[in-house]
Amino acid sequence: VIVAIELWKIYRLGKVEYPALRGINMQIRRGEFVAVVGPSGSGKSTLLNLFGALDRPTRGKVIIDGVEISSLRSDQLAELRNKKLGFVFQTFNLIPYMSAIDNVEVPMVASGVSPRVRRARAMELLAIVGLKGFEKNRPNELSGGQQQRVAIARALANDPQILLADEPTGNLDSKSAAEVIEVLHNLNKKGVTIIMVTHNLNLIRHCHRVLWMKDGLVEKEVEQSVT
Amino acid sequence: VIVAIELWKIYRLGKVEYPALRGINMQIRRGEFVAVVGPSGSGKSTLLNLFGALDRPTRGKVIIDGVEISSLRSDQLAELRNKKLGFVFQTFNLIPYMSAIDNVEVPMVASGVSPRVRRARAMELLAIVGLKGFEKNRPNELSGGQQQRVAIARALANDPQILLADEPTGNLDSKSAAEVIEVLHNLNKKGVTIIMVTHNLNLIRHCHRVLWMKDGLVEKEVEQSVT
Ligand SMILES: Nc1ncnc2c1ncn2[C@@H]1O[C@H](COP(=O)(O)OP(=O)(O)OP(=O)(O)O)[C@@H](O)[C@H]1O
Ligand SMILES: Nc1ncnc2c1ncn2[C@@H]1O[C@H](COP(=O)(O)OP(=O)(O)OP(=O)(O)O)[C@@H](O)[C@H]1O
Ligand SMILES: [Mg+2]
Ligand SMILES: [Mg+2]
Repeated sequence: VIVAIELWKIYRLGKVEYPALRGINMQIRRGEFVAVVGPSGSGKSTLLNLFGALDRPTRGKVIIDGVEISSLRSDQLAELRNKKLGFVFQTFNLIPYMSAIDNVEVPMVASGVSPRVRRARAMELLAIVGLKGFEKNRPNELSGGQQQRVAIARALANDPQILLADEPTGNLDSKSAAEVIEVLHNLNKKGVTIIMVTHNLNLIRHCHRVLWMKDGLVEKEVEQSVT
Repeated sequence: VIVAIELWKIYRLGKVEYPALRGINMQIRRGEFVAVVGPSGSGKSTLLNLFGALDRPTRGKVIIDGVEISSLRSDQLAELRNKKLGFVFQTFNLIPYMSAIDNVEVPMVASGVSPRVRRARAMELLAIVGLKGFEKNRPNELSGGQQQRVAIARALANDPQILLADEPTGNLDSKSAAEVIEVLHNLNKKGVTIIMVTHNLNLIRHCHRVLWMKDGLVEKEVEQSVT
């Protein structure tokens, strides 16, 4: 459902060129739960940003659901992102002046869901990630791990087919992290394709496949048999 | 060197009062390396912010180096913070329009260090945290873990006596995290007092003491014999 063909991303810093991705080839199958791991600076977030159409590759192609995303107009791209993709950012990217529940409702406002249904769904998602009672808090009135969980709830708001999660448990204690991973696995069993970047190797045990990145390349892939 | 006496922090959200800290009593000895662990939302960052004089307690006292910090004028507080304390924030708090090296120099500008000495020290600190070659990158031109390491280098800029680190390795792979912890332990051997909040229980093995927090209280303390 997501295909990368000879994907390159070269950042320019003044006159210097920095190749963050150096020719990535990958096929993610529908319904897979893939973990992407690797050292800090190896290109994981850059790869996820290209899959989420949040950035354009310098060279190569990204194909989502059979559509090459560089061929889409910006409004078609926004619709693809809003309807099919859920994105959990490494730095949460919550809207600071809105409450947790209003943040979770944002994707549903964009897709035209009625206010009453939006509010009920946002309440349900915040309860699922363990934040019942914190709906009215704004991001600066929440702990780091609580903000992260609001970002996860927001990514699930529109029932995405594909969830891209960049370090979704970096600020969570082991119990909260296990709860979030369980939510993701339940989603995956219902058919949601998940690509998760993580530094926590304890969390990748139940993934179908693990992609190990280093210096902008996929160094190795490990298929895991998952019960 | 840091004493907390009956420390309370009650946040007000509209009409609701939320006690994030409910009477913390603690003594951190000079030269100790203390880990603070506990569930997301248990009050760790709130405690560290009070120790760093970044926030005021609702009740109770914080005493640093024998001085009760609530008795200080704001300029004396700023001087204490700049000269004696180093702070690594959970969300990095880097200045977005400045390069990594300019960010690391900020505390030294405040304490009147000459430009040439500042630049040399900042270069050295960025090399120590593994960011040689990335000095000119601005925060949005760095990966999550790289930004975190710039924040650590900045906290060490003024050779602090006390280092308060809130989740310093949340975005780092295990190798980079081990390197950062080693830097902290070397500092501690030189006499720097360190209080580190972390979710990564692999990193607390070599700390002198571990404080377990839950619901705004210290649930237990564990002294560890450290070789
Ligand atoms: N400004 C605020 N207004 C209201 N509530 C707040 C505010 N800041 C923090 N809180 C609440 O206080 C509690 C403790 O927050 P704190 O940030 O200290 O937790 P933490 O232990 O650092 O959590 P984490 O591990 O997720 O970073 C949380 O439940 C949070 O919602
Ligand atoms: N806008 C940019 N301009 C220049 N260089 C960049 C930019 N964004 C990222 N980089 C560089 O590209 C490399 C890959 O960054 P990326 O964020 O993908 O790494 P990562 O694997 O997600 O790391 P982490 O685990 O620390 O989050 C890094 O070395 C970073 O410095
Ligand atoms: Mg990243
Ligand atoms: Mg915190």
